[in-house]
Amino acid sequence: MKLVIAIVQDDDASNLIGKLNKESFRVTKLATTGGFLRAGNTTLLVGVEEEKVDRVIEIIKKLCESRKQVITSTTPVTGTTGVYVPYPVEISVGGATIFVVDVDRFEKI
Amino acid sequence: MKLVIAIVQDDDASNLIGKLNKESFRVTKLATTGGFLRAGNTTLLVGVEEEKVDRVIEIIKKLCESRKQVITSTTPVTGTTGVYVPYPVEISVGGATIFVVDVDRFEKI
Amino acid sequence: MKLVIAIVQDDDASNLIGKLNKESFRVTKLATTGGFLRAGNTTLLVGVEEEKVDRVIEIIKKLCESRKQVITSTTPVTGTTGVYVPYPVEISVGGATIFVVDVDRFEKI
Ligand SMILES: Nc1ncnc2c1ncn2[C@@H]1O[C@@H]2COP(=O)(O)O[C@H]3[C@@H](O)[C@H](n4cnc5c(N)ncnc54)O[C@@H]3COP(=O)(O)O[C@H]2[C@H]1O
Ligand SMILES: Nc1ncnc2c1ncn2[C@@H]1O[C@@H]2COP(=O)(O)O[C@H]3[C@@H](O)[C@H](n4cnc5c(N)ncnc54)O[C@@H]3COP(=O)(O)O[C@H]2[C@H]1O
Ligand SMILES: Nc1ncnc2c1ncn2[C@@H]1O[C@@H]2COP(=O)(O)O[C@H]3[C@@H](O)[C@H](n4cnc5c(N)ncnc54)O[C@@H]3COP(=O)(O)O[C@H]2[C@H]1O
Repeated sequence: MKLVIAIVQDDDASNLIGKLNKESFRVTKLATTGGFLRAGNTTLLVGVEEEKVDRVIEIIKKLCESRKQVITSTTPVTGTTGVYVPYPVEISVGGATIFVVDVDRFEKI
Repeated sequence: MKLVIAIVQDDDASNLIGKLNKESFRVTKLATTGGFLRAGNTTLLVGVEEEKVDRVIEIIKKLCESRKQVITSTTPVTGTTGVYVPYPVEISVGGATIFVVDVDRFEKI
Repeated sequence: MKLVIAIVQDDDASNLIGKLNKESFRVTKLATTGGFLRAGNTTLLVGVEEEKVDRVIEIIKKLCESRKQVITSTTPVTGTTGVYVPYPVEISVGGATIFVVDVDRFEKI
C-alpha cells in the first residue's frame, strides 16, 4: 500500500477527483495554502495498491499539466484618470507536486 | 515512531479524540472532504511509539465501528401537493480508513 | 527526498514560512486543530532533499523555540462586583512537533 500526496491547483482538483473516482480510486481532499503565493490550493490523499501508483500519477499528469492561458488584464492609460485599456497576458496554470510515501499498515474499519 | 493517519466520520471524531487524549495520546485534527460523496469528514494525525500503534487502532475500531442507524426520511404522497409521509430508513454510519506510516526522525521543540 | 511535517503555533507560522521560502524551501500550509486544547494550530508540509532536512529543522527550532510570555490576566476582587485587578501571568508559547517521513517517489508536473 502506498499513500500518494498530490498538491494541485484548485481549478484542476474537482475534475481530477472525478476522474480518479471513475477508475475506482478513493480520494480525500484537504484545502491547503501555498507558502510562497499565500493563495489557496488543494492537497489530495490517495491510498492505493503499489502496482496502481503509476496509473494514479498518469491521471494527475494528464489533468494537471502546465499550460498557458490568456487572460485579459487592464492597464491604466497614462495621462487620464479612470481610463483602462484591456490587453491580453499569457500566464501559466496547472502543475502538480506529488509525493509517494510507503504505508506500513492499512486498516479499513 | 509511527504516524497514524485516520480518516473518520465527523460524528465520531470528537469522542475519538477525547478517548485518545485520555490515554495520553497526542492528536492533531484536519477538516477534510470525501472525494466521492463530497461531504466533510475528519482526518486525524497521531504520532506514536511503534509498540502503541495497536492500542491506537483498537480505540479507533471501538469508537468508529460501522453500525446501522435508522433515520426518518420523508417521501411525498403521490397525487397531493405538500403532503409528506415519514418512514424509517436504515443507513450505515461510522467506519474508518487508517494508514500507518514510518517516521524516520521525530523532534519536539 | 523527505517530507517534513511540522505542527507549529499559528503565531509562528507566517514568520517561519517566510524564512523557509527565503532559503528557497517550498512549503504547503494546512490549517489544523490541536486535539487536547481544541485550539487552531498550523501544520506545514516541506518536501526537501535529504541533505537539507537538518537545515529545515534548524530554522524551525530558531523560529519556534518555547519561550515565556507575560500576559495580563484579570481576577475579580473578592467581596465586590465588577471590580477587576490586572496582574501579570507567565505562560509558555511556541514549540513545534516535527515528523520526517521518507518519500519513495517525487514528481513535479
Ligand atoms: N517541495 C514542496 N514541499 C511542499 N509543498 C510544495 C513543494 N513544492 C511545491 N509545493 C506546493 O505546490 C505549490 C505549487 O508549487 P510550484 O513549484 O508549482 O510553484 C511555485 C514555485 O514556482 C514558486 N515558489 C515557491 N516557493 C518558492 C521559493 N522559496 N522561491 C522561489 N519560488 C518559489 O511559486 C509557486 C507557488 O508556490 P506556493 O508555495 O504558493 O505553492 C506551492 C506549494 O503549496
Ligand atoms: N484509499 C483511500 N485513500 C484516501 N482516502 C480514502 C481511502 N479510502 C477511504 N478514504 C476516505 O474515507 C472516506 C470514507 O471511505 P469509505 O471507503 O468508508 O466509504 C466510501 C466508499 O464506500 C464509497 N466510494 C468512495 N470512492 C468510491 C469510488 N471511486 N467508487 C465507488 N464507491 C466509492 O463512498 C464512500 C465515501 O467516500 P468518500 O470519498 O466521500 O470519503 C472517503 C475518503 O475521504
Ligand atoms: N505525537 C503527536 N501526534 C500528533 N499531533 C501532535 C503530537 N504531539 C503534538 N501534537 C500537536 O501539537 C500541538 C502542540 O503539542 P505540545 O506537545 O507542544 O503541547 C500539548 C501538550 O503539552 C498538552 N497535551 C496534549 N495532549 C495531551 C494529553 N493527552 N494529555 C496531557 N497533555 C496533553 O497540551 C498541549 C496542546 O495539545 P494539542 O493537542 O491541543 O495540540 C498539539 C497537537 O496538535
